Parts: sequence; C-alpha cells; structure tokens
Amino acid sequence: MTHVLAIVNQKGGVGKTTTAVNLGAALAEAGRRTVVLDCDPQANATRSLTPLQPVERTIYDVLVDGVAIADAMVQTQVEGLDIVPASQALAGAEIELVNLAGREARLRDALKVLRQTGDHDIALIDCPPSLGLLSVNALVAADGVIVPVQCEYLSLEGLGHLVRTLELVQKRLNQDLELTGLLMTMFDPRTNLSSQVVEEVGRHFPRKRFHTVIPRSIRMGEAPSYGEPITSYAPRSPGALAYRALAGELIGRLDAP
Amino acid sequence: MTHVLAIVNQKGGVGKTTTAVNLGAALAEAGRRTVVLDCDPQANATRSLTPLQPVERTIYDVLVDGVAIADAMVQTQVEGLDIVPASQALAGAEIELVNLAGREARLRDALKVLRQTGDHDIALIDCPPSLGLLSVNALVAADGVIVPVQCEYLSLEGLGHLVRTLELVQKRLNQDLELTGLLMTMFDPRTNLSSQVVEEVGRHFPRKRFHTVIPRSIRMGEAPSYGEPITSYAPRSPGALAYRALAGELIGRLDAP
Ligand SMILES: Nc1ncnc2c1ncn2[C@@H]1O[C@H](COP(=O)(O)OP(=O)(O)OP(=O)(O)O)[C@@H](O)[C@H]1O
Ligand SMILES: Nc1ncnc2c1ncn2[C@@H]1O[C@H](COP(=O)(O)OP(=O)(O)OP(=O)(O)O)[C@@H](O)[C@H]1O
Ligand SMILES: [Mg+2]
Ligand SMILES: [Mg+2]
Repeated sequence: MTHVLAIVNQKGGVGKTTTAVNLGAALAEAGRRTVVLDCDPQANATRSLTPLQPVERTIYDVLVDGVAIADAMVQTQVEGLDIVPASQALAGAEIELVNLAGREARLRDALKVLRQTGDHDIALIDCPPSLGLLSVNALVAADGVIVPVQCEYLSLEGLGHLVRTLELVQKRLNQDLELTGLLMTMFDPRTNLSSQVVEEVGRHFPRKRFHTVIPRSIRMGEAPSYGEPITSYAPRSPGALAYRALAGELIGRLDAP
Repeated sequence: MTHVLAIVNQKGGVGKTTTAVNLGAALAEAGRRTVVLDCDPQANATRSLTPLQPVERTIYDVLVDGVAIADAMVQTQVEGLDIVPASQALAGAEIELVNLAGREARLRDALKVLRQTGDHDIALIDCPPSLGLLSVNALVAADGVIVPVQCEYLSLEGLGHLVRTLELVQKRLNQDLELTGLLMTMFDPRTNLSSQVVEEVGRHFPRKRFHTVIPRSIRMGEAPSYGEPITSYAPRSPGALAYRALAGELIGRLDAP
C-alpha cells in the first residue's frame, strides 16, 4: 500500500518544499521507502536534494507526454529517498494541460503503476503556491493532504479558501481525499504571534493539527544550498529533530486503523 | 505623471505584499499620493490596510467586467494612500481572462484613466506568487518592476526565470518596461547566508539592487493583524525606518533624469 500525500498551500513561502524534502528524508531514515514528486516549476525540491543519476526526464514529461513515472524517477543521496524531478518547462504545463483530455487526472493515472508495484511506502507531492491545475492534479492523485501553515497572521487568511477547494475536489474529483493534517512551521518562541496562530489553527481544526511544530531555525535555510536535507546537513539541530518527530507522528496516523 | 510599479516574484513568501503595503504607506507619508492595486486572490494587501469606505467593487470587476478603476478605489486609514481591493473571486479571473480579447492588457487599459487624471503620483501593484495572467497584466500595465528577494538560498533560484520573463514581456507586450530594482528582504544579520545572498544578487545585478535592505523584524509580521502598515503600527521600528529609507531611494530613482 502506497500512501500518496499532497503538500499544498496557495500561500507562498510557508514551508511546502522544506516539508516535502525533510519529511521525506526523515521517513526514509525511519525505513519507509519514500519518493518526492516535485510538481512546482520552481523545482526547489529538486534543487534541495542531490540526484545520484543524471536527470533526463522530469514530471513535465510524465504529465504532458505520458512518460512512465519510473522512467523519470532517480535516487537521491539519501538512502531510501527517490525523486521525480521538476524543470522550468513545467511552468508551461498549466497552459498545455488545459486542452488535454482528463487534464485533472494526469498525475493520478501516472501513479497507478507506482501503486501497483508497491516499491514505495509513501509518495510526497510538492506543489506550487497556487490552486491551479498542477495543485489540482496533486489533490486528485492523493489519498491525503498535508497543509504547512507558517506561524504568521497572513497565513491564517487563506486557510478557509484552501479548505473549500479541498471539499470541492473531494465532491467532484476524488471522494477518498482526506485532510491528513495541518503542520505549523517556522514557529518562533520569542513572539506572541506564533503561539496565537498555533492556538487559532488548533481551534478551527481540532484534532487535525499535527502535535509536532517545526521551529524556525537558521540551519534549515542553509541546507538546500548544499543539496542536503536537514537530517544529514545538521542531524542534531532543532529542525532535524522536529522533522523526525513529524515522520513518527505521520506514520502513527497512517498506520492507525 | 503617474509611475506604475509592479511588485513581482513567483517565489512565494518573499515580501511582495509587505513591500506593497509598507512602501505605499511610506511614500504617502513622504507626500506622494499613492494607490496600491491588490492583484493577488489571497487579498493579503487588502487585509493589511483598513479601507475607510465599504468595499463594493474590487480589481476583479475592473479586469473582468471593465468597471472603472476609480469606482473600485477606496481610501485607507493612511492619509494619501488609496487601495483597489482584491477578493477571492479573483482566483477565477486567470481562467476567465484566458478567453477575453486583449487579455494581457486589461489592467493597462483600466489604468489609462488613472494616468490621465494624475490624481496619484505612484501606483504599486501587488502580485500573486506566479507568472500567470494576473502578474502578466501587471507587467504590461507597469512602467517599472520591483522584485523583492528574500535573503535565502531558494530565493536566488528563480531569479533567472523571472528576468527572462521580464525580457519576454518587454519584447512582445511592453517595450517601456524596466527593472526598477531588486529589494533584499528579511535580512537576518545573525546568519552568513543573508549576507551571501545579498552579495550574490549584487554581483548578478550590478546597480539594480536597492541600497536599502529590509531587516527581518517581528513587528513586521504583527502589523497586518491590526490592519496597519508598519509605519503607524511601530513607527520607530527597524522595519518602519527601512521602508521610509526605501521610499526615499525610490523617489530618487524615479525623479532622476
Ligand atoms: N523551519 C524553518 N526555519 C527557517 N527557515 C525555514 C524553515 N522552513 C523553511 N524555511 C525557509 O523559508 C523559505 C520558504 O520555505 P519553502 O521554500 O520551503 O516554502 P514553500 O511554501 O515551498 O515556498 P513556495 O510557496 O515558493 O513554494 C525557504 O528559504 C526555506 O529555506
Ligand atoms: N522584514 C520582515 N520581517 C519579518 N517578517 C516579514 C518581513 N517581511 C514580511 N514578513 C512576513 O513574512 C510573511 C511573508 O511575507 P509576504 O506575505 O509579504 O510575502 P509575499 O511575497 O507577498 O507572499 P505570497 O507569495 O504568498 O504573496 C508574512 O507573514 C509577512 O508578515
Ligand atoms: Mg516550494
Ligand atoms: Mg503576497
């Protein structure tokens, strides 16, 4: 059984890519075979990891030309963590997909083989900061959604719109989609604002907020420039510990009856 | 002469909205009559200021239904600063605009009257974190572009793609468009990464980086929850001083022969 999780939030800079990469690495470390699907034209997740083979095909070829996921997948330097890379060509995909049949389900169809072979326990899909066709493809393909929420006031604003979009996708395109959890990111204990936002999200979404809260930590911003996840760049740092705790909590939620 | 400036970067969370709101307030304080056009469906700029009249029409009505800009504009609590608000209906505009004639120039045409009446010295357009039709409308309507760049590694990645997009717009849709400047945001003096990114941007874009660098400051994240710009929420804070300095530097660039 492969669990496919989309990491979505139209608010920019809330930690979607950081979560895909570091949660992915922590899950691999915990023995879950994981693949990150980079569906963002910025290709930040691809840049944050180091592919072990040359990148020839990307998610663009999968979505637009129907190339098999396995032919675009490469291993990363993290044992047990693979990636299907993105490229800037993906920026054009949203327009090119509009005229293709079954445009919302291109990724879901591509993932059918991945689900059948069962080579991976978990697939994490990194999305761009919008609710366009790339994010919708991820929501249609996924079993669950992880929503990173930065501990800032402006991040609260868009959550209502995001939840309504999830409900629309559930009703029309993917009945089985569930909200796996809301992940609080860049928590800064020096500010009241951070705790207020954490409490506010807990009130609006009881039982849906992950207990693990990711602290703001300078090393987290440095790791991508070395092409490494935080778990190997700074293995004992607050960020690495938090993403390992998150991996544990997620495994608990996925394995729960 | 109204200077129209688009605030653009497809990377999310780099300080586009914070710059539109706080630079707008600082320019108004310096006696320049300013209007912020909120072209982001998240409507964060609209949320960060307090309109003095009820919001009836929004930028959506201007772009899709051809309503006059003046009919959607309201004053804010900041003297000399107006806003044309956004609403979430704008999320559908990118798809609705695709089939309209002159879809890239809807905002440019709407701003013709604003330029003729000359009631404003400066118009700042806040854009969503993408290079879709809403941002393209802003680039076609604008005289100049301000690119906020967060002092983080992942922010560097997308600048090449952004500059190529600006060049494409200059060639095909708006010959007069210029890159007014790159603004470094959320500078954290405690990290080497911040200074490295500032230097890197200065090397790639000599003479284009604003001298003013916006520091990371907790009060900056708090101000929007009170519907106030930093210049009134915390007038002597590092953030307020930096945005006033930026307003001065920008006026110097705009007035230069
Ligand atoms: N916990 C953290 N502490 C400090 N910095 C962080 C943390 N998480 C993420 N960052 C940094 O903040 C910036 C934004 O994070 P990231 O790029 O992961 O967000 P995103 O939601 O994927 O952005 P986008 O909307 O552009 O896709 C990055 O430069 C990242 O390195
Ligand atoms: N100098 C600063 N110091 C501290 N926090 C800041 C600073 N500038 C912006 N912020 C905060 O960082 C977050 C991101 O900023 P902002 O929303 O302005 O970016 P954006 O580029 O408009 O994001 P989006 O891509 O979603 O439109 C916000 O919560 C904001 O309050
Ligand atoms: Mg990202
Ligand atoms: Mg914004």
